[in-house]
Amino acid sequence: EQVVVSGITYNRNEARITITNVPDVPGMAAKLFRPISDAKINVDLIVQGSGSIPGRADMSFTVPKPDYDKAIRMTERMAEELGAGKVHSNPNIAKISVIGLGMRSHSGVACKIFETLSNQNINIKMISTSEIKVSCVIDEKYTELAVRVLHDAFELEKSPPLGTVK
Amino acid sequence: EQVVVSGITYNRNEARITITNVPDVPGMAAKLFRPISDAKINVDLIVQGSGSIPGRADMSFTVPKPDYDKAIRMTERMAEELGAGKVHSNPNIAKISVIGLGMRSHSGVACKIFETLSNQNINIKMISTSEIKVSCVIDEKYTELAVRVLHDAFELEKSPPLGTVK
Ligand SMILES: C[C@@H](O)[C@H](N)C(=O)O
Ligand SMILES: C[C@@H](O)[C@H](N)C(=O)O
Repeated sequence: EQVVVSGITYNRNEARITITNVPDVPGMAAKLFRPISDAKINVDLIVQGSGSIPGRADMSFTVPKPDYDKAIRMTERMAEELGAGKVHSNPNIAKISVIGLGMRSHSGVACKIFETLSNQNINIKMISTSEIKVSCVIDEKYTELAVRVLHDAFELEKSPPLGTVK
Repeated sequence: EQVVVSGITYNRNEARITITNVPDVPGMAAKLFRPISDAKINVDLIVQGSGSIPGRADMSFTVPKPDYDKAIRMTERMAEELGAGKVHSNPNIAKISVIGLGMRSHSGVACKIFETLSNQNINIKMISTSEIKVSCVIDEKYTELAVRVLHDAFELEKSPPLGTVK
């Protein structure tokens, strides 16, 4: 299957917030995001997989850095209200995205991305995929390094990175 | 911000696999996906947020149902090799996606999706977002109900669901 990777983008304007041990029952995600939505806080990535504790789930999401403090306070208030666990966060992140067509099967492209970052000892803090892209959240300080080695790995033009596109 | 939701899609051809308590150090994601990629198993969603146990992360991903058994065996073997925790899975899932333009801010659309599903007592097992879509993995048995109530919530034409689009 022909996957054509067309570019690498990065975004350093976001911060990650994680709410752990959310009761895994209907309605929790709705209650958590209602105040965030009402406050018109933009949310970019929302990630929830299955957790390791039965009946609980961890949810991570990213918000613009300027909204970080407000969103943390809301999430902490909701964590109490929902009977969830700790809220932890990191404002110093970068989202690196590899954009491609025909990504129907991410495993090949994803594996190459993970190996490329791992060869530079860059730790992957969040992963999210869609048909056209694989996004990894890493420590902000590795942004340039990550973009450069991914450009090389996918043999993209040495053009300057596509810039801070979401 | 004008968000135009253009459709709802669903996919019941996938199964979810989760590997818990993966050591949160560089290289783990690369090692996990290498055998899956070598076996040419298509992976659709890959989701990793931050976990509740410091130094560990849970990773969830979806594979085509026919590859479920093979992928589980690989993941269990890798879990041992990487010193990760339990592998759990569910072959009876459906991925429901709400497609829209201008989703730059997911919080409004996401919140409405979560509330619509919660009103039907449908539990959300995975969440993944991209610029053009919000995807929720739910129990397969709620597919039709979820698609119908989301069509209503976003006032989409009563056309038949867009079909099993990834
Ligand atoms: C954890 C959270 O997503 C919950 N399962 C819900 O449906 O709201
Ligand atoms: C958990 C896993 O993603 C790890 N952080 C890695 O970089 O491979």
